[in-house]
Amino acid sequence: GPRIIAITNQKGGVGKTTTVINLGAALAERGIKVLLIDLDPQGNASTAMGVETSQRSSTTLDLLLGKAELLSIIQTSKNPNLAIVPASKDLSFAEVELIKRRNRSELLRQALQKCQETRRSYQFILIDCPPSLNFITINALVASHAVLVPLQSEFYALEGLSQLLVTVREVRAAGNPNLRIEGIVLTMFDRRNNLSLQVEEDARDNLGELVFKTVIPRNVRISEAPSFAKSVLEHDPTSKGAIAYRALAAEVIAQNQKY
Amino acid sequence: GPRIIAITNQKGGVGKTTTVINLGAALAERGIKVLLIDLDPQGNASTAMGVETSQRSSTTLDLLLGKAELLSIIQTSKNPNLAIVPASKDLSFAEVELIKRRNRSELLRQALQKCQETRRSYQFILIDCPPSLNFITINALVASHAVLVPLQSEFYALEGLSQLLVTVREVRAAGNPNLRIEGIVLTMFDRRNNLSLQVEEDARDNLGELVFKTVIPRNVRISEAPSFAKSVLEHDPTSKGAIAYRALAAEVIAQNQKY
Ligand SMILES: Nc1ncnc2c1ncn2[C@@H]1O[C@H](COP(=O)(O)OP(=O)(O)OP(=O)(O)O)[C@@H](O)[C@H]1O
Ligand SMILES: Nc1ncnc2c1ncn2[C@@H]1O[C@H](COP(=O)(O)OP(=O)(O)OP(=O)(O)O)[C@@H](O)[C@H]1O
Ligand SMILES: [Mg+2]
Ligand SMILES: [Mg+2]
Repeated sequence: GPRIIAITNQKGGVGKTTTVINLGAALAERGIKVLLIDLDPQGNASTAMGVETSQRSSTTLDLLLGKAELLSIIQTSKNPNLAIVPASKDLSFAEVELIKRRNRSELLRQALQKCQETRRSYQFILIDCPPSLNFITINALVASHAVLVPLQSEFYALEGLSQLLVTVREVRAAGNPNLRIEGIVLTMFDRRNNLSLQVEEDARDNLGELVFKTVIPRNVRISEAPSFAKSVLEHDPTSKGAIAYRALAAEVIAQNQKY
Repeated sequence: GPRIIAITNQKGGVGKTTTVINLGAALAERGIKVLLIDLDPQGNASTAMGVETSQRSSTTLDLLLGKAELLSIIQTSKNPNLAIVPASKDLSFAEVELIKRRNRSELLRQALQKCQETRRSYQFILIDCPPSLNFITINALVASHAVLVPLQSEFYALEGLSQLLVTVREVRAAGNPNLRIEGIVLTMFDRRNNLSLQVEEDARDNLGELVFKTVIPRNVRISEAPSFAKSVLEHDPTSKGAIAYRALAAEVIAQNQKY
């Protein structure tokens, strides 16, 4: 079955959605079939994939609450190797609903396990998480084989990382013993900025091999792309952003050869 | 009593904490007494104010759950006009606790109303919110006179704004009829970047007077300051960032003269 990777960090605006969209597109460019799952009530990944808000009647909330099967809510895109389960703003009310349920942390895992057939048509599933360590994010961690953490090259970014790694350990102990760390990717990196260089040094000193060799540079072409409902690979294929996300995809593929 | 303003936007990384810290410092510089309340489990505002993690045993969680009075958990700072109620990571579990309570949206308002004495020593209270429309943020909206929304000059930013304005209207209808919009402030603005100019044009066309005249430029001095536990006004008083936050403070003061 597919490798399931949760892209998460409770710090906001660090490049989670940008990484889901562009890593997804870079894997798809190599002929790999990828399913994106949008678990963020903001629905930014759904927007970046061109899903109009009017087309979001069946969403990940239905999947979590067992109201719809995966196959019926997958939306295809212009790219034959890339599909998405969209999110809607109702997800922000999911927390109140999820908390009441007995198996509240396992809803996504159970929903994904139910549809063996559908899963088999994908080699990777990437899950976009909201900026919080709530039950929606816990569901993503319990359902995933690995977690990939975008780390913005800024001061506040390192502060939240230890809290996230503690949560990953707790999920491993409580519900998903095989959850591994796919890696930490530095985003919005600006080599002329001391702060960026400092964050990279701290991250590599403290986390060593966990930090991807690939660093995603700050690149205006990346932030322009979603307004055209394109990945940066389509929007500007030779941009620094497109080149970096292709390099990240190569590292992710190399790490998953053995599965 | 003090004017209470919630600084909020469920989109992550748009400059909420940065605005709380630097608007707070700019008001304090004019001799105005300001209390900051950190409602974000990441505790970035607490860090920016120099509150060590070891000093966060009494926090906003205790205030919400009625376990501590405001006066006992306020921490002073080097700046005589600026104090803070710190946050701790336990806040991320508050949601589960808050949801069970009958008056779950009013806990902060009640806690702030209890201590008339303490409140009177401040002229502004600024509340830093987490990147989500959860009960913690709802508590801030119910407790506040006004909401100030940092809007990052990027594509995804406008998408979340309409959802936030809907929530403000709902809070007004359900619990806080006087809640007004203090304003929307463009952050990380780069005049050489078409996307920034486009977002500004869209915001001013759609929201008119609600958008502050002051625009906060992208300025590396702003992102360096928290690593020294300083506001940008202290870190580099003549920087573009410091000048912009002083201008924002002047607008906020002008708008609150009548109260
Ligand atoms: N490498 C980059 N260079 C330039 N801009 C970037 C880069 N990565 C992301 N951005 C922009 O920064 C903003 C934040 O990125 P994004 O929305 O992907 O973060 P996020 O972690 O998903 O945010 P949230 O916490 O709200 O879900 C977006 O406007 C995005 O276009
Ligand atoms: N005008 C600016 N110029 C340059 N950097 C900025 C500016 N405003 C904020 N930043 C930096 O951008 C990052 C995001 O800002 P900040 O953490 O204040 O946003 P936030 O909305 O509070 O995030 P969260 O949603 O995680 O609470 C921080 O690293 C901050 O230092
Ligand atoms: Mg996102
Ligand atoms: Mg913040």
